[in-house]
This record gives sequence, C-alpha cells and structure tokens, in this order.
Amino acid sequence: LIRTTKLQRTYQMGKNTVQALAGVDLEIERGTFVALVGPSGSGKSTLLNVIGGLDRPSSGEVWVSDLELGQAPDKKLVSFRRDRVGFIFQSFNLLPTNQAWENVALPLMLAGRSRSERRQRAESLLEQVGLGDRADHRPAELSGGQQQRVAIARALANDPVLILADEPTGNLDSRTGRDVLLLLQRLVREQNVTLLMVTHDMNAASYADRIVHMRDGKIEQIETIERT
Amino acid sequence: LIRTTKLQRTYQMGKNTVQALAGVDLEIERGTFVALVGPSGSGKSTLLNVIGGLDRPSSGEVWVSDLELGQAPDKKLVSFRRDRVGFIFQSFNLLPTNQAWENVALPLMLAGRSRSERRQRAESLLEQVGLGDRADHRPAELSGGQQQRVAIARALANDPVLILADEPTGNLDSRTGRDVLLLLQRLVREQNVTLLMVTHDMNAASYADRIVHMRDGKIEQIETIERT
Ligand SMILES: Nc1ncnc2c1ncn2[C@@H]1O[C@H](COP(=O)(O)OP(=O)(O)OP(=O)(O)O)[C@@H](O)[C@H]1O
Ligand SMILES: Nc1ncnc2c1ncn2[C@@H]1O[C@H](COP(=O)(O)OP(=O)(O)OP(=O)(O)O)[C@@H](O)[C@H]1O
Ligand SMILES: [Mg+2]
Ligand SMILES: [Mg+2]
Repeated sequence: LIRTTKLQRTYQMGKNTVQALAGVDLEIERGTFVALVGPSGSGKSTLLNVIGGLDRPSSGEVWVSDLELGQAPDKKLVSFRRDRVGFIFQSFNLLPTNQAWENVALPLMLAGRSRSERRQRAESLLEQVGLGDRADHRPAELSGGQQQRVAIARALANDPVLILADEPTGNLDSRTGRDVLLLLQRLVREQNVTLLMVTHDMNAASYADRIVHMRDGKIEQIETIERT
Repeated sequence: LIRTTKLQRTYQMGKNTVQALAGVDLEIERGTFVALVGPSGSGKSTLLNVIGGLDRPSSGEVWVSDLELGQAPDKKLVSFRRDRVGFIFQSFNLLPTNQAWENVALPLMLAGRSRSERRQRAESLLEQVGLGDRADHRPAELSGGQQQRVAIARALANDPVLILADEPTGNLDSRTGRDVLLLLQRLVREQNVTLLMVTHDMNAASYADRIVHMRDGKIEQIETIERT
C-alpha cells in the first residue's frame, strides 16, 4: 500500500539546514500493523505527515496505492486524506469549541452523513474507547488521556483504509492503552486496515507485525515480529 | 511542604456532577520526589493544578508551606506561582510565536532578570535537556518530544522550590526520558527541590521516593520506595 523512495524533507533555518528525513526507503503492505520507533527528533512525525499527505517531500517519492503524493495537486491530497486516511495527531488537534462527539463526527460531516448517523457513529466510537459518558464534554473539560482517546475515535470515524497514529497511547495508563491497542489490532486483522503507529513505548510496539527503527532521519533497521 | 485536607474539586455539567477530586488527604515533605499514578481521568492533573494554585478547591484545604491556597487572594497565587513553582504542563503550553530560548526564559523575564542573563540561563537549560542546537526554533519547528523538553527547561528556569510535572516524559524515547528523570532527581537531592510528578510510566515512577496511587478522585494507596 505504501512505498517511499529516497524520501527527503529538509528545513531551512537561516544558514542551517535541518534534515528531518534524510533518504527514507520504506515499503508497507496492505493490512499490516507497523510500529515506528526512534529517538525524539529522529523524523517519525515528519514521515507520518508526508505519508498522510499533510506535508510534501523536498525530494524523493511517496506512493500510497496508486497515488504519488509529492506531485499530486492539492485538491487530490484533500480528498485522499478525507476519504482514505485516519490521522491521530501527537498533539490531538481537537476543535476546542466543539463537544467530544462533534469532534469525533467531523470526518463524517466532511463525508456528507446525516446528523443522526454522525451522532450514533460518534457515540459508538466513544464507547469503544471508554468515553461513553463524556460525549458532551469539550476538550478543556477532558483529561489529557481523554482528549487523546477522542482524537483516536475521530481517526476511526470514516472507516479509513490507512490509519496514521502518532504516539496514540502516550497519555494513557497501561490498561486504557492496552484497550486502544487491541482495538487497533482488531481493525487491522478483521477489516484489513493498514496501520502505521509511531510510539516511544516498546510494549505498544510489540502489538505490531513489524517495527521500523529510525535515527537521524533515516531507517536504521526493521524487525519482523514472529507470532506463534 | 504540601498538605491537602479533604480536598474536593467538583465540576457541574448540566444536571451531572463530575467529582474530579473526591476527598484527597495528602502530605508531601520538603525535598522529596513523589510520583502520582493512576488511570486516565482519575484526577491527577486536577490535583496538580490545585497544588500549583492554578485551580481552586470546591471544598477542603491545600497548604503549601505557610500559604493556604484555597483562601488566598488572586495576587498572592500569582506571586506564589511566579516565584516558587515550576510547572510542566501535560500539553506543554508554549508560546507559539516565541523561540525555544525565549519560552524557557519567560519565568526569568517575569522575575525581572536582564536579557543577557536570561539568554545565558535559557541556553544552559536547553543544553541540559539535549536541545542546545534548537534554541532558536519556534514550537512548530520542533518535534513533540523537543517541545516537551522546552517545557521542562522552562519549569526549571527560576530555580523553583516546588516542581509540578504533568507527564514530563510522555513524548520522550527511553534514553532522553532517562536523562530528564536523572536531572530531576539530581535537583531533588542536591538542591532540596520538592517534586510531584504525574506519570503513566511505571519505570519513570521508579525514580521517585514515594508513589501515590489515585483512582476516581481519591488516593488509593501510597508506596514508599526503599533504596539500598
Ligand atoms: N472543566 C471540566 N469540566 C468537567 N469535567 C472535567 C473538567 N476538567 C476535568 N474534568 C473531568 O475530571 C476528571 C479528572 O480529570 P484529570 O485531568 O485530573 O484526569 P487525569 O488523571 O489527569 O487523566 P489523564 O491521565 O488522562 O491525564 C476527568 O474525568 C475529566 O473528564
Ligand atoms: N518546521 C521545522 N523547521 C525546522 N526544523 C523542524 C521543523 N519541524 C521539525 N523540525 C525538526 O525536524 C526533526 C524531526 O522532527 P519530527 O517531529 O519528525 O521528530 P519525531 O521523531 O517525531 O520526534 P518526537 O519523538 O520528539 O516526536 C527535529 O529535529 C525537529 O527539530
Ligand atoms: Mg513526533
Ligand atoms: Mg492528566
């Protein structure tokens, strides 16, 4: 489903150049759960943003099924993200003036669903992440881990074929985190969703089929997890 | 240094009442490192906010040395926070239009230090959290874990006697997280700083002298860590 070739993303800071991605070659098959790990600042969020069409390469190519994202026009990236990708942001990016269920329902609104359809789907998803009784709270009325779970539920709302999760359990206790990871794993196995998950938690990474290790904007190694 | 008595914090949501803190009795001695753990939504951030004078109790008392924060006038809370507390927020709360060093230097500006003094102190602190080469980046030009480390450095800038850290390693890889925890531990042991740290990471909690377990707005148990 995903293929990057010699992918680079460079930032110009005055006279200095920051090589956030310094040549990434990566292939991810449809319906696999891949964990992306590495030191803070090694380029994980940048890689996720480029694969999700939120950022453009400086050079190299990034293919998601038959679409090359680097050359695609903006309109194509917008519809790609809206229809096919569910993104869980490292800083959540919830709408502060909207209630939890409205935040979750946002992708469905963009997809043109009716209000009752959206409300029902949003409440079901909030239930699945343990927030059934928080549907009407706004982000400032939620704990950090609750906000994170709203962001997770939102990413699943539109039944995406590709989920890009940037540290989805960073603010969750071990039990709540495990529930989220089992939910994500189930989506991969039962609905053939492709999941690329950045994490600093090696226990979370152990739920994946493969673990990609990054350092200084490059892939250092890839582990395949054998399950008996 | 810290004593809470029958501390409650209640939120009114239409007809429902959320008991974020449901009667908390806690004592923390000066110069100790206390970890606060518990499920997502159990009241940890709320407790930290009340102890730091960022939020008022609904009932009960919270004493930090000789100041009872529930009854103190706003002006006293402002000077308390400015002069004595370093706060690391769960969502960082950096100023987006300011560079990393300016964000770190903000408490020193509020304390009236000169610009060169502020710049030097800020750069030294950024060095200590591994961001010496990122001093001029703005938050949007930093990774999640780098933003978290800027928030940590800022909390230390004014040599606070009390540090309140809300999940300070949640976005850090294990090596960077360990460096931060050792730095915090050193401040407690060498400078008699009092540190109350919320965390979901039991490895991070193991750096503390005591671990306070919360559930549903109450303290469930307190573990004391014996070090040989
Ligand atoms: N302004 C508010 N209005 C209503 N409820 C609130 C408000 N702020 C917090 N809450 C509720 O209070 C409870 C405690 O929140 P708190 O942020 O202290 O949890 P926490 O232990 O820090 O959780 P986490 O580990 O997820 O960060 C949560 O259930 C939350 O939904
Ligand atoms: N807009 C920008 N301008 C300059 N440098 C940037 C910009 N955005 C990111 N960077 C730099 O690119 C590098 C990679 O950032 P990225 O956010 O991908 O790291 P990460 O692996 O997600 O880190 P973390 O684990 O801390 O979230 C970092 O060193 C960061 O400082
Ligand atoms: Mg990141
Ligand atoms: Mg919290």
